Amino acid sequence: SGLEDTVKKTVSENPVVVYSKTWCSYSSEVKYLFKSLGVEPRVIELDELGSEGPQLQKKLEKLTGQHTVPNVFIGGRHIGGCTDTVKLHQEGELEALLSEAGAK
Amino acid sequence: SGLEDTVKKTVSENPVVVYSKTWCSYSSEVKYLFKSLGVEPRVIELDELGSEGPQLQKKLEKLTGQHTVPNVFIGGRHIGGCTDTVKLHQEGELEALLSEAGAK
Ligand SMILES: N[C@@H](CCC(=O)N[C@@H](CS)C(=O)NCC(=O)O)C(=O)O
Ligand SMILES: N[C@@H](CCC(=O)N[C@@H](CS)C(=O)NCC(=O)O)C(=O)O
Ligand code: FES
Repeated sequence: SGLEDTVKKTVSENPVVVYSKTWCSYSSEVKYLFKSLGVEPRVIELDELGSEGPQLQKKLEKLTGQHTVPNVFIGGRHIGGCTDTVKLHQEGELEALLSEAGAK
Repeated sequence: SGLEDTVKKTVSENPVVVYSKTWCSYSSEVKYLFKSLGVEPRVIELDELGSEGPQLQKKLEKLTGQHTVPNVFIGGRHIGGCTDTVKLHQEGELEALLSEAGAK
């Protein structure tokens, strides 16, 4: 479908993508983590897209099995949410993923 | 007003009160912190009250200056959100407040 192609295109064309909600602190935390690593993620605020927001969120759930925000992709690969990304960082694996994806 | 009295009554009758939203991870984190300290907070899920939820949230903003969730009270006193509560815990001050309020 059109929406599925949009997501696939977004995550393949941008090294780091975060599907977020503007008022969600977990979304803010993961956006802040990337910024602190000198990386500017492509951020899509699902609550600023009108009726397309919930549709996009449903599509993300179909593609990734995850219905929650934040929903993070690096180098076209689905990473997970905030806790997943923070854990990768704590284990020293995030920076390698970012370099591999050409984000750093 | 009726709603203002409800809030004042709730926070004076329960040692620990958390105004929360079921799907918010910051709300979950602060609820979990209290449970890990052996404290059962009085939890009010604002997203489970129908139209009263937003009204209550507005009232909390009027009474505390805070429009966000979670909104935490201990011993009738407004504490703040998740980060405020976690900070008090990290500084070793939370347990004293809980004991003083008769929560532990
Ligand atoms: N562990 C996940 C938690 C994600 C989560 O529960 N997100 C919440 C907002 S903080 C959400 O999308 N809730 C909507 C729902 O549960 O339907 C992460 O770190 O991203
Ligand atoms: N630092 C605050 C952040 C609170 C916060 O931003 N809460 C969000 C949900 S996680 C909220 O209520 N957002 C609604 C809004 O910003 O209008 C805390 O730790 O509680
Ligand atoms: S909505 Fe509260 S942390 Fe996401």
